[in-house]
Amino acid sequence: IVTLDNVYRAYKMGSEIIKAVDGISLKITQGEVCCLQGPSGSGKSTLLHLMAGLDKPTKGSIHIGKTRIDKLNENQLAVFRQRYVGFVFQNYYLIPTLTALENVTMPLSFCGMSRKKRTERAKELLEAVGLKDRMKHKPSELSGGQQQRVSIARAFANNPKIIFADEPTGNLDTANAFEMMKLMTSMARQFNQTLVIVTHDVELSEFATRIIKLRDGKIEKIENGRDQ
Amino acid sequence: IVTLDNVYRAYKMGSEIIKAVDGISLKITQGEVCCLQGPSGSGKSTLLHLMAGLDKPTKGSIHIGKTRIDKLNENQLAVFRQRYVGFVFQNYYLIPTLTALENVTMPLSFCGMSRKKRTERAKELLEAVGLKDRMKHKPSELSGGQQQRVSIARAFANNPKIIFADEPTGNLDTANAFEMMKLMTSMARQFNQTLVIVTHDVELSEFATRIIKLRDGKIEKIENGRDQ
Ligand SMILES: Nc1ncnc2c1ncn2[C@@H]1O[C@H](COP(=O)(O)OP(=O)(O)OP(=O)(O)O)[C@@H](O)[C@H]1O
Ligand SMILES: Nc1ncnc2c1ncn2[C@@H]1O[C@H](COP(=O)(O)OP(=O)(O)OP(=O)(O)O)[C@@H](O)[C@H]1O
Ligand SMILES: [Mg+2]
Ligand SMILES: [Mg+2]
Repeated sequence: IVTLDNVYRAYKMGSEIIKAVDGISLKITQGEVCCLQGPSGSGKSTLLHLMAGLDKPTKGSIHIGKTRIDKLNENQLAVFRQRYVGFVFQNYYLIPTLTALENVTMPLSFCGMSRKKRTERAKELLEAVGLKDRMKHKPSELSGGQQQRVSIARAFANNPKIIFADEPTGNLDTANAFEMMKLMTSMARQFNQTLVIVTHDVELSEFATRIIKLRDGKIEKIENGRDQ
Repeated sequence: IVTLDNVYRAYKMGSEIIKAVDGISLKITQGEVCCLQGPSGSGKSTLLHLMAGLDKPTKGSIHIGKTRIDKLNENQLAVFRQRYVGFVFQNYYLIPTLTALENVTMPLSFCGMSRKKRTERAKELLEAVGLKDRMKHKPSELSGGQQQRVSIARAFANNPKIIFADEPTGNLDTANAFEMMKLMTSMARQFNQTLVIVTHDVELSEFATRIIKLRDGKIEKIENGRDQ
């Protein structure tokens, strides 16, 4: 469902060129749970943003399904992402003036769902991530791990075909991190969604169908996960 | 060096009262590496902010050394923290318009150090956390783990007596997380600094003199670390 063909992403810093993604080709299949690992600064977030259409490559092509997303303009991308893509950001990017419930209903407001159905769906997701008693809290009234869980709920809200998650459990204790991975993978299985998850947590990679290891913007190796 | 006596921190949310910290008494000794653990939402960040004078308790007293910090006014607290306290925030709070180098020199600008010495000190710290080639980058031009490392360097910049760190390695891969813990504990030993570190990473607690486990705003138990 996601195809990267010889993708590069470089940044020009004065006289220096930083190769955040330095020649990556990759095919991710529908329904896969693809785990992305590698040292700090190896290009994981950059790669994830490119795959989700949140950034454009310097070279190479990126397809989601049959759509070549690196050639879409900003408006087309916004519509495309709204329908097909969910994203959990490394620093959540929740809207500070909205409650947890409002943050999760936001992606649904473009779906033609009634207000009543949107709230029901958002409540269901927030309950699933363990935040039943925190729905009226704004982000500043939530702990770090609670904000992270709101951001996970939001990514699943509109039932996207692919969910990209950048360190979705970095701020959670082991028990909660496991709960979140079980929840995300079981929801994804139920709706045949594809998950691409960046995580430093070596224990969580047991949930993966494949583990892709990055180093210096390149793929160092690919391992098969337990789900073969 | 840090003394909490029957400390409470409650939040009023409409008709509900949330007991983030629900009766904690604790003494932390100079030079200790104190690890704070517990489930998401158990009160770790709240407790850390109270200890560092970044928040006031609803009840109870907090001393750093002989100074009762919950009775200082905003100006007195700012001066006190500037001299004695370093803080690594769960979401870094780097200044987005400043480079990594400028972010680290900032705490030093109140120390009476010459500009040349401040830059030297900041470069030394950024090199120690592995960011020698990223000093001119702004936070938006750094990976998540790199931003976290700048925030660690900044906390040590003015050689404070106590450093409070809220999940300082949450966004780092295992190898880098270990490097950071080794670095922080060895710097602290060298200058007899006290470290109070919130971390979900069970492996990192081997660096601790004591491990304090929280649950629902209370201390569940205290374990002795390897350093006994
Ligand atoms: N301003 C606030 N208003 C209301 N409730 C709050 C506020 N700030 C924090 N809380 C609540 O207090 C509790 C403790 O929060 P805290 O941030 O200390 O948890 P934590 O242990 O650091 O969690 P995490 O591991 O997820 O970072 C949480 O349940 C949170 O929802
Ligand atoms: N806007 C930018 N300008 C210059 N360099 C950048 C920019 N954004 C990222 N980089 C660099 O690109 C490299 C890859 O960054 P990326 O955020 O993808 O790493 P990462 O693998 O997600 O790291 P982490 O595990 O720390 O989150 C880093 O070395 C970073 O400094
Ligand atoms: Mg990243
Ligand atoms: Mg916290």
